[in-house]
Amino acid sequence: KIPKPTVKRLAIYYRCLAKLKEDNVEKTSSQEIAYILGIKASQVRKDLSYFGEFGKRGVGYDVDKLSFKLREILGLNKSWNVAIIGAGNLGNAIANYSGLEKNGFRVVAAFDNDEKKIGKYISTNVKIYKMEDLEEIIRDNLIEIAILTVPAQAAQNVSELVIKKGIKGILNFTPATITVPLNISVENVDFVVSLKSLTFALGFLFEK
Amino acid sequence: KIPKPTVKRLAIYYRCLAKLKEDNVEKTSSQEIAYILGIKASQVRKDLSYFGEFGKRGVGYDVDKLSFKLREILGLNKSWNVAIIGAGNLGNAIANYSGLEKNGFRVVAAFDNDEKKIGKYISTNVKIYKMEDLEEIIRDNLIEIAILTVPAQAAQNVSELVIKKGIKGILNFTPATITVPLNISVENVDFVVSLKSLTFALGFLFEK
Ligand SMILES: NC(=O)c1ccc[n+]([C@@H]2O[C@H](COP(=O)([O-])OP(=O)(O)OC[C@H]3O[C@@H](n4cnc5c(N)ncnc54)[C@H](O)[C@@H]3O)[C@@H](O)[C@H]2O)c1
Ligand SMILES: NC(=O)c1ccc[n+]([C@@H]2O[C@H](COP(=O)([O-])OP(=O)(O)OC[C@H]3O[C@@H](n4cnc5c(N)ncnc54)[C@H](O)[C@@H]3O)[C@@H](O)[C@H]2O)c1
Repeated sequence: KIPKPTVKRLAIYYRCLAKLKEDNVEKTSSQEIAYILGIKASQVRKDLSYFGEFGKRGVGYDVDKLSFKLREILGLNKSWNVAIIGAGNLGNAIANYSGLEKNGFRVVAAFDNDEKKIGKYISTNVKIYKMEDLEEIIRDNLIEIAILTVPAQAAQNVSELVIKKGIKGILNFTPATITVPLNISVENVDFVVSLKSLTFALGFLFEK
Repeated sequence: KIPKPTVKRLAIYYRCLAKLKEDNVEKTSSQEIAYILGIKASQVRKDLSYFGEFGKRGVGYDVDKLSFKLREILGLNKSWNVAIIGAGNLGNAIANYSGLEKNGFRVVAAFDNDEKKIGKYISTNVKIYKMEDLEEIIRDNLIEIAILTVPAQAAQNVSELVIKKGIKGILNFTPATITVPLNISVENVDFVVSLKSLTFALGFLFEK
């Protein structure tokens, strides 16, 4: 079982390699990746060693090969159908975010319990459905991932509901901590944590 | 100088302690914090040791005291005025996010280069200004942090512009990597990285 922090770092290595690829860099090293990301080279080597031998000591890694391997590991070679639960301000922004499709994530449906929103389009191809339609739409569209953008107080109940209807992974944007069965994956997104890191750095730099 | 990964963890410890406080927990330990967050207790102790003695071996930490200390360290005792640059879908969602004010971040203005948006309100109290007004509004409102929600191709130029007008810290939501002077802080937010961690966990659990 790969530790969760390692998985997170693998996704960040993958993004780093994608940028190197864009810049037409053919070879890289754990030192270079570590330098770019501000972490230790030994950490990079340790993480990659879980998955076998990619690089040669002194020669480094082939960017294409390593990027392809990370894609495989991260399950990026398949595309994923996604549902947005909670078609409010944030749900709307996410439905219209082109970065998702580029990365193999297709928003196929949105759900909301506000009658006024049902039947409207959240983005060009994505309709807003009522919660009662969850099971049918999840099943017909093989949706495995739900993006949770409902208010915090609805988070736990809505999570339990979508899991019951077939969802296997939840990207939780609410400030609530949700509790799910062991075989269900959850990722929490909280950009306020990033804002706080920013204020710390600012305080540090300017001794507030 | 505190390593960046440590700063990030401190912000996450703070959030964890805030939840313990909500649940009326008075005492905690590095083991409990570590267990909740899925990291090593030794990591928690090491991070907190940068800032002095908080806990007693065998007795643990006082939740209130530790939470207060982390608030201080993270610069959370002060409130911060924030500007949103790029009043589009995502900028709109963020301007309307009540979680910001609760955490001491006040959105005081938004900026955009789309003439049709100038003069409109992005949220109840926040007006959209033209880019030419940056300097005056940043100065009059003591704005130190900019939330960058412009398209990727505009990110670097817009960053340089707001820094020139007085911004000290940037929360970058664009997929572009921005380059800034050494005394300016940047935090990158990319929830697609979290989606990829999710797919890895799903692939791992269901051997896709
Ligand atoms: N807006 C942001 O930038 C931002 C940032 C970080 C976190 N968040 C969090 O994301 C969530 C959504 O934020 P928002 O600004 O889009 O809020 P919002 O109020 O605009 O949207 C919430 C939507 O969820 C729907 N809803 C409410 N209860 C529901 C239920 N039981 N079942 C189905 N749908 C339900 C509402 O009808 C509404 O359309 C909140 O938890 C918020 O704290 C938002
Ligand atoms: N929508 C999301 O959920 C999401 C998620 C992650 C990242 N992002 C990123 O956030 C950014 C904004 O996304 P969005 O969906 O809100 O896009 P959007 O197109 O709706 O909004 C962009 C806004 O920026 C303005 N703008 C463009 N160039 C500008 C310039 N030079 N100066 C000032 N304003 C300018 C536009 O007029 C528009 O109002 C993009 O970089 C996107 O990749 C969005």
